[in-house]
Amino acid sequence: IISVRDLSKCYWIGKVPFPALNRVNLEIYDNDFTVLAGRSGSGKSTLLNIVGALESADTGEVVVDNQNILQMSADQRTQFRLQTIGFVFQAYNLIQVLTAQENVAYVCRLQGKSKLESLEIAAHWLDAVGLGELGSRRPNQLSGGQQQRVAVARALATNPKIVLADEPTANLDTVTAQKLVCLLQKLHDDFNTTFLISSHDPDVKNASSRLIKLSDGHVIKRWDEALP
Amino acid sequence: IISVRDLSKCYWIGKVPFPALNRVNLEIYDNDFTVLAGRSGSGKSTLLNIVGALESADTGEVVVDNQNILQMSADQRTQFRLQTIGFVFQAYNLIQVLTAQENVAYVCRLQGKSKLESLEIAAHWLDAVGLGELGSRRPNQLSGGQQQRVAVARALATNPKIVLADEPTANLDTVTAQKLVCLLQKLHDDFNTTFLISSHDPDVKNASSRLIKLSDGHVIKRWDEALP
Ligand SMILES: Nc1ncnc2c1ncn2[C@@H]1O[C@H](COP(=O)(O)OP(=O)(O)OP(=O)(O)O)[C@@H](O)[C@H]1O
Ligand SMILES: Nc1ncnc2c1ncn2[C@@H]1O[C@H](COP(=O)(O)OP(=O)(O)OP(=O)(O)O)[C@@H](O)[C@H]1O
Ligand SMILES: [Mg+2]
Ligand SMILES: [Mg+2]
Repeated sequence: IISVRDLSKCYWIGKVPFPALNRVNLEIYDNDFTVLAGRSGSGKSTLLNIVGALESADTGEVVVDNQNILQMSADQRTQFRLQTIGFVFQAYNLIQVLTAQENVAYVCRLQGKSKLESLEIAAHWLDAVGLGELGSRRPNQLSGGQQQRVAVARALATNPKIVLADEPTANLDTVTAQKLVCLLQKLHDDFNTTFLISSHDPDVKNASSRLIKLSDGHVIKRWDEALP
Repeated sequence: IISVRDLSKCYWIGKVPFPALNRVNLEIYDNDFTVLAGRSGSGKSTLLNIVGALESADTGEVVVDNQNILQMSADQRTQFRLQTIGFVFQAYNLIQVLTAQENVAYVCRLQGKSKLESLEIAAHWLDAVGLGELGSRRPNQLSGGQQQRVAVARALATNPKIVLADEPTANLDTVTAQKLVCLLQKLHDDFNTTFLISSHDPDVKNASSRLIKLSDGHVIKRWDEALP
């Protein structure tokens, strides 16, 4: 469902190019639960952003759900993200002037759902991540781990085909992280959602059946439980 | 070196008070390496912010390095923070328009050091956290874990008596986190720095000799390696 071929991306620091991804090749299959691992700075966020049609790339091909991402126009990318992807950002990227519930409902509204239905869906997902009582708080009235969970709820609220999660348990204690992983596994089992999760959390790794490890922008290791 | 007596703090959500800390009592001794644990939302950041003179409290007493924090004026708190505390924020709080090196040098400048010396000190600490090459990058040109390490370098650059670190390894892979913990332990051993670190990272917990656990704003558990 995600096919990455020979993907390369440089960031420009003034006139100097910095290769963040260097000829990355990987395949994610429908209903995978794959962890993307690697050192800080190895390229995980960059890879997720490109697969999620949030950033451009220099060379290579990325096909997600049969759509050629790198060839899309800005409008096509927006539509694609709305219909297919749920994204959990490493820095959450919540809207500060909206409440937690409004932040989650917002993506449902973008999908064309009514205000009432969106708020109900949002309440359901906030409850699922353990924030049932806190929907009327704004992000700056929440702890770090609570903000992180609002970001997760927002990614799940649109019932996406593919969830791209960038370190979704980084600011959570072990118990809260394990509950979140259980929630993700349940979605994986019940709705056949595909997960690609950047994480260094052992609980997330233990829940996954495949692992892809990056180093300095290229793939150095692949592990698949299904293979002998 | 840190004495917290009967500390309580409510946040106000409109007219409704929410008790974030509820009669917290704890002692941190000179040259401790103490971890502050607890579930997401249990009050760790709030406690660190109050001890670091960044937030006010409602009732109780907080004495840090023989100074009564809750009675201080705004100016006194600013002086106290500059001279005594190195703070690693959970959300890093880097200045976006300054480079990594300038972010770290800034706190040295505030202490009255020359521009040249501040930049040299900053380069040293960025190197110590593994970011030696990246000093001229701005925060939005760095990965999440790289930004986190700039925040740590900035907290250490003033050679503070007490380091208050709010989840300083949350966005780091295991290897990078372990190197950071080694650095903190080295400072602890060589300079007698006192550490109070909010973390759920096992590597941080393993390095500590004391643990204080919060739940719903109060202390539920204390563990001390030194005690039988
Ligand atoms: N500005 C605020 N206004 C209202 N409530 C707040 C505010 N900041 C924090 N809270 C609440 O106070 C409680 C403690 O928050 P705190 O940030 O100290 O938790 P924490 O232990 O650091 O959590 P985490 O591990 O998720 O970072 C939480 O329930 C949070 O929702
Ligand atoms: N906007 C940018 N401009 C320049 N360089 C960048 C930019 N964003 C990221 N980089 C660099 O690209 C490399 C990969 O960054 P990326 O954010 O993908 O790493 P990561 O694996 O997600 O790291 P972390 O685990 O710390 O979040 C890093 O060396 C980083 O410094
Ligand atoms: Mg990242
Ligand atoms: Mg916190």
